[in-house]
Amino acid sequence: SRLEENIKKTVSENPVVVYSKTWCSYSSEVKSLFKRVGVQPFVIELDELGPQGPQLQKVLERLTGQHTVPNVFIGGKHIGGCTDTVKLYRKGELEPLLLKANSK
Amino acid sequence: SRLEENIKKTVSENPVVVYSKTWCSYSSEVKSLFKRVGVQPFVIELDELGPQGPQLQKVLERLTGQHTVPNVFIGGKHIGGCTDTVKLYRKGELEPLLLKANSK
Ligand SMILES: N[C@@H](CCC(=O)N[C@@H](CS)C(=O)NCC(=O)O)C(=O)O
Ligand SMILES: N[C@@H](CCC(=O)N[C@@H](CS)C(=O)NCC(=O)O)C(=O)O
Ligand code: FES
Repeated sequence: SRLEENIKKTVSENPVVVYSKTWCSYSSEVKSLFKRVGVQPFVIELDELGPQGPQLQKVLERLTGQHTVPNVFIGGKHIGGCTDTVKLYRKGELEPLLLKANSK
Repeated sequence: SRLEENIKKTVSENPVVVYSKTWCSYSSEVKSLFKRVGVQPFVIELDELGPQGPQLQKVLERLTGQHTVPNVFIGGKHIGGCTDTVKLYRKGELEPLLLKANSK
């Protein structure tokens, strides 16, 4: 589908991608975590896309099994949500992933 | 106003009150924090009230200065959001407040 191709293109062309919602604190947390480690993620605010937002969220669920935000990709690979990303950071595994994805 | 009286009644009749949204992880966090300390909060899910939800959220802002969820009251007193409540818990100040409010 067109939206599926759109997502695949986005996550392959950008080292770090966050599907987010502007009013969601978990989305804010993951965005500021990336900022803290010196990375500028490519952010898609699903609540600012009109009807396309919920559509993208549905396609993301089909592609990743995750229907929630934030939805995080690094180096084209699906990472998970806020809790998953913070876990990786605390284990010291986030920054190596980011270096590999050439985002630093 | 009617909604204002509704809120004042709710927070005076219930030791712990959380204005929440069902899909919000910060709201879930504060609800499970209270559960962890053995307290059953009175929860109002603003996204399940149809048009009254946004109306209540507006009146809450007028009453508390806070337009976000979760919005937490203990013993009729406005506490704040998720971060504020977690801060109190970590400082050891939450449980004394709860005892005073007769919720334990
Ligand atoms: N553990 C997940 C929780 C994700 C979650 O529950 N996200 C909520 C917002 S905080 C959500 O997407 N709710 C449904 C929606 O907004 O469409 C994470 O850390 O990202
Ligand atoms: N620091 C605040 C953050 C509160 C916040 O930003 N809440 C968001 C949801 S996580 C919100 O209410 N956004 C506007 C809305 O949902 O109406 C807290 O800990 O509660
Ligand atoms: S909407 Fe509240 S944390 Fe995501």
